[in-house]
Amino acid sequence: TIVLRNVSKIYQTGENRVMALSGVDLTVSKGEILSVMGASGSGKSTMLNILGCLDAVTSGEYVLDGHRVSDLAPNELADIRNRKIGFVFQGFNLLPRTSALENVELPLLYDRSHRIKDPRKEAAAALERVDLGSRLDHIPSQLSGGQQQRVAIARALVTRPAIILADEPTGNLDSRTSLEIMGLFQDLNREGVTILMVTHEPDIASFTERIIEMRDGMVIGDHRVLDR
Amino acid sequence: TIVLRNVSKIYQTGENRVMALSGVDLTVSKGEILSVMGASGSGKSTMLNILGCLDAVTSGEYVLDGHRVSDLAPNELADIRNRKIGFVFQGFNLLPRTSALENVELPLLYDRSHRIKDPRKEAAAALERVDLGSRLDHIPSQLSGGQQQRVAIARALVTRPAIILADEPTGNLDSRTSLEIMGLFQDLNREGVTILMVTHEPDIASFTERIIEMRDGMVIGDHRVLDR
Ligand SMILES: Nc1ncnc2c1ncn2[C@@H]1O[C@H](COP(=O)(O)OP(=O)(O)OP(=O)(O)O)[C@@H](O)[C@H]1O
Ligand SMILES: Nc1ncnc2c1ncn2[C@@H]1O[C@H](COP(=O)(O)OP(=O)(O)OP(=O)(O)O)[C@@H](O)[C@H]1O
Ligand SMILES: [Mg+2]
Ligand SMILES: [Mg+2]
Repeated sequence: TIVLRNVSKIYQTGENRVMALSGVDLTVSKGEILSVMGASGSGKSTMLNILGCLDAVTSGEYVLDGHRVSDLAPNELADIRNRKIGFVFQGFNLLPRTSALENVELPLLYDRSHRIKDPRKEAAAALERVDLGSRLDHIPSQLSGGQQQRVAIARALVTRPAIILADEPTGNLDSRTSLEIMGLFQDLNREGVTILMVTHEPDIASFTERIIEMRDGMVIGDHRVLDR
Repeated sequence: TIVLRNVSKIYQTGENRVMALSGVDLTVSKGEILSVMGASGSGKSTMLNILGCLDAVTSGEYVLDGHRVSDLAPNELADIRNRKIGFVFQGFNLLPRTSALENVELPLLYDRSHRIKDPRKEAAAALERVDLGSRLDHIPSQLSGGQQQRVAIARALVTRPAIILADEPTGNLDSRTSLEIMGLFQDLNREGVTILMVTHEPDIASFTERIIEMRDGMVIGDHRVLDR
């Protein structure tokens, strides 16, 4: 379970002060699949980064599975990131001089529990799942934009996380490939994985069960998707 | 006028051989506004990179305004890139430690003709045009994904190019911001700028007059958009 209570995030840049999140309250139960939508700059990525323990709140609190995240030690936070949360970044964040296979394998190499016994095999299987089984040895500059995005998706899946946070995972994908990715996310959700996805495409959001709307750093809407 | 005649592009990577383009023929007249659509990996970015003189054909020819591009010297190619063509990259390609303003100003600083007298003022005006006038001093990591994309668009406009090549320019933008960008492209087109845009969103493509469809490195469709 994910709980954000009155979370604000302020970025101070020289004299500029940007309130990226303002008084956000959000509860997400285990096994939900939901979308976050809103205008450019409305705080979607900021919120996802906080949920993924990649950034910290300025004020308010974030409780993940009963633990206040701000009370956790850095190594506990790193463990949570590695084991519980798979993240698909808006900008992909692939290592540029590293093959697709090694990019996907990387989170497993950081997993101190070593619960995945054969990281390379798992990484190859994750790339197969996103239809890139024939491109394992290509580095990002040798892949199209959409292919890079799918490598990023494979990397988010490979640790078998409990929660997937996906920031515009279909932004660079054609309709058919987008539908395949949504099918994959739905399959994972049926297996119990909680999925939060940022998208600006209503068609894509309609694959989820609940839509959170944001504007100017605030949650302004939260409703169930009624016909899917 | 843009003419591609029987253009192929092969990437050779170790033992892998990828035919990114295969026998592409395309003619684009001055003042057209068109979209390029197709599945992930179908060759759209490869074709746009060739048209933008950022990559070379493997075979076939590219004739731009009567000049065979392969006959041009490197400094002539660089001049064409700088003065005639504005490019919006799929991955934005902003300099990460450089402000929005300086990123947009950069192509003007490379323009040896110095036809723009006040580069900084023009760069600020271009950022205003994409509604980022209040963020001139922010570096890319201080901007949202969609804001970075708009900085990339402003950089493509600032040299007042004759041709704009935009690779998924709305992939990270919400619907309303996307419409504003399309309105901007239509305004530019009315002023005579030729616009080629890659998109996978049919709604966005409907703002253009002609749609090129690609599959597996080939042009498989080329039709006019009839009701706009
Ligand atoms: N530098 C490269 N080296 C090897 N292969 C490449 C290179 N650049 C592109 N490719 C391959 O060429 C094919 C076409 O790539 P391209 O980037 O043109 O596709 P695209 O249509 O833009 O796809 P997307 O919609 O995913 O952005 C893909 O299979 C891609 O992996
Ligand atoms: N590191 C930072 N420093 C300063 N401002 C920032 C930083 N990160 C984000 N911002 C600002 O905070 C606001 C929210 O950013 P965020 O990335 O969450 O928006 P978003 O909803 O994801 O937008 P998009 O749809 O364009 O990706 C924006 O105005 C952005 O410029
Ligand atoms: Mg974002
Ligand atoms: Mg592409």
